[in-house]
Amino acid sequence: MTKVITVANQKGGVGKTTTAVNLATALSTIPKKILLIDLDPQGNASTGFGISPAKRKLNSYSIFLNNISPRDAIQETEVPGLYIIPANNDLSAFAVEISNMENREYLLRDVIQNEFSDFDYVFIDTPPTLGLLTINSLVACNSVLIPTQCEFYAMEGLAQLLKTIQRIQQNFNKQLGIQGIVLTMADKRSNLSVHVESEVREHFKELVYGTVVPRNVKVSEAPSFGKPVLLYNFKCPGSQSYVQLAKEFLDRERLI
Amino acid sequence: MTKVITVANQKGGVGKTTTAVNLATALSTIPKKILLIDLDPQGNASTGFGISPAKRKLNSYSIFLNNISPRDAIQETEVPGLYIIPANNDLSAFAVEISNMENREYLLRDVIQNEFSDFDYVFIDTPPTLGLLTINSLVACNSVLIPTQCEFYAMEGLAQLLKTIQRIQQNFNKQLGIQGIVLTMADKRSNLSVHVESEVREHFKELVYGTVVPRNVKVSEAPSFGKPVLLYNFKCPGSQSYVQLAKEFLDRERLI
Ligand SMILES: Nc1ncnc2c1ncn2[C@@H]1O[C@H](COP(=O)(O)OP(=O)(O)OP(=O)(O)O)[C@@H](O)[C@H]1O
Ligand SMILES: Nc1ncnc2c1ncn2[C@@H]1O[C@H](COP(=O)(O)OP(=O)(O)OP(=O)(O)O)[C@@H](O)[C@H]1O
Ligand SMILES: [Mg+2]
Ligand SMILES: [Mg+2]
Repeated sequence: MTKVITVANQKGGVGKTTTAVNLATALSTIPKKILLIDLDPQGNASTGFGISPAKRKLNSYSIFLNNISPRDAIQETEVPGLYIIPANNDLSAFAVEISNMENREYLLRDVIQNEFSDFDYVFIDTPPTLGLLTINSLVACNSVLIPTQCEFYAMEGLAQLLKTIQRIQQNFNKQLGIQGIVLTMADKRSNLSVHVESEVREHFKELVYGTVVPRNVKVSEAPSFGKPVLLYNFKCPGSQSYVQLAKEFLDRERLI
Repeated sequence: MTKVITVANQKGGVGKTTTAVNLATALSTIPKKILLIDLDPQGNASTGFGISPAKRKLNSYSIFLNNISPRDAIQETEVPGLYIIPANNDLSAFAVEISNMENREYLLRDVIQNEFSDFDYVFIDTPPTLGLLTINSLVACNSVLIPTQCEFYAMEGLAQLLKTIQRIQQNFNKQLGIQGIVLTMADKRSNLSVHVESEVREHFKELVYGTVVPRNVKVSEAPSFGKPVLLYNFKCPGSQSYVQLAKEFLDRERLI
């Protein structure tokens, strides 16, 4: 049974792409088959795996077109057991082209159910908006993973995001749940970061993972080498926290 | 003659709101009348000035409705000479409601030209997407101010953004220019940050301001007190860089 997880937060720059890329990488150490769909026209998750613009001709936009098989857009990554459907700016045409279609919210759900049922996990990286791309992803998935920075503006946006998820659950996807909230770019030396962490834990209680991803420059260097940080520098605090997060993720899934 | 400036970048978390709030504050020291329009449904710029949710009943969504005068949505801020039109989640209905209207790209331009011509500068903070809100802002303005983090993903998105701006210029707004590119969250001790700064300067040359905003925890603390960092802690490196940026901005405008 394929489990589909959307990585979303309308606040920008909170670590959605970094978490999708590195959690999927850390999870590939267990014998599961994982697909990462890059659904952001910026194509950052694709860059995070070193996929050049020339290799993105078949992408997450082309899986909606009738003339190709969606499976043709799947590529291997350097990580065994982890596959990716890359993205480029073609995707920004998606929202405009489908806005008048029937069933426009269900397009991605139908593709995933019909074409990708051989994967154990499908992760979807989404852009920082609650537009039609992210809505398609929230309708297609079983649950939402919400990265959030230990910053004031990011904390403020969480309540709004959960309301939107609830609305999608009521109108389009009864089974939609919250996979969890991941605190990112934490800095133990900063009062603000410590304060935000304690506020988020108080408000959202067991939804929040125990694992916190620290701010670590190696994490932000890795994309410039086209590698997940686990492959760029396995021993650094950033990588180790994603390994820890994967363990906690599996624990919550009762798989360990 | 009112000059309208959009603060935009589809990459999330690069410092759009922080730059809009603090540059507008630093500019208010010259005898000009400045309006900041918060056009992001997250309403972060409004939070940055301490505007509670209860005080946002009249907002940047209501200026498009026929039953109120847009000027009624203008509020004073703590900063003399600086006014704001706040935002809340009402704004997320905007894109859906106007998508089938005739002149949907020109709505904001018409409101600003008809209602806000007594301001010397109008700054518009936009969400991290190139959807209808940001497009309205790019059509309504004279130029675009582009904040960008000293990070790899942010650098990668710049070329795409400039292409989009060019397309808007050709199809909707002949006078649209680039006000400048502002490097934010720079860290002199990080090779990545230094490398990104030199790449961006090499590619975009004189478009890039000489002033660089350093990463400074005081900047991210200020919104939790509902104040621009210049009012929260004037002497910190973050505030001083925005004062410097304002000088350079005026210099380029030949106003000093
Ligand atoms: N733990 C970390 N330590 C240091 N830098 C980080 C960390 N996590 C992410 N970053 C950096 O912060 C920036 C924002 O992260 P990322 O792009 O993953 O966020 P996002 O939510 O996907 O952004 P967007 O909203 O644009 O999609 C990136 O430049 C990334 O490299
Ligand atoms: N110079 C700085 N030093 C430290 N933190 C900063 C700095 N500038 C911005 N920040 C913090 O980084 C985060 C992102 O900044 P901000 O919200 O202004 O970006 P944005 O581009 O407006 O984001 P969005 O894409 O969500 O609109 C915020 O939490 C902000 O407080
Ligand atoms: Mg991203
Ligand atoms: Mg913002």
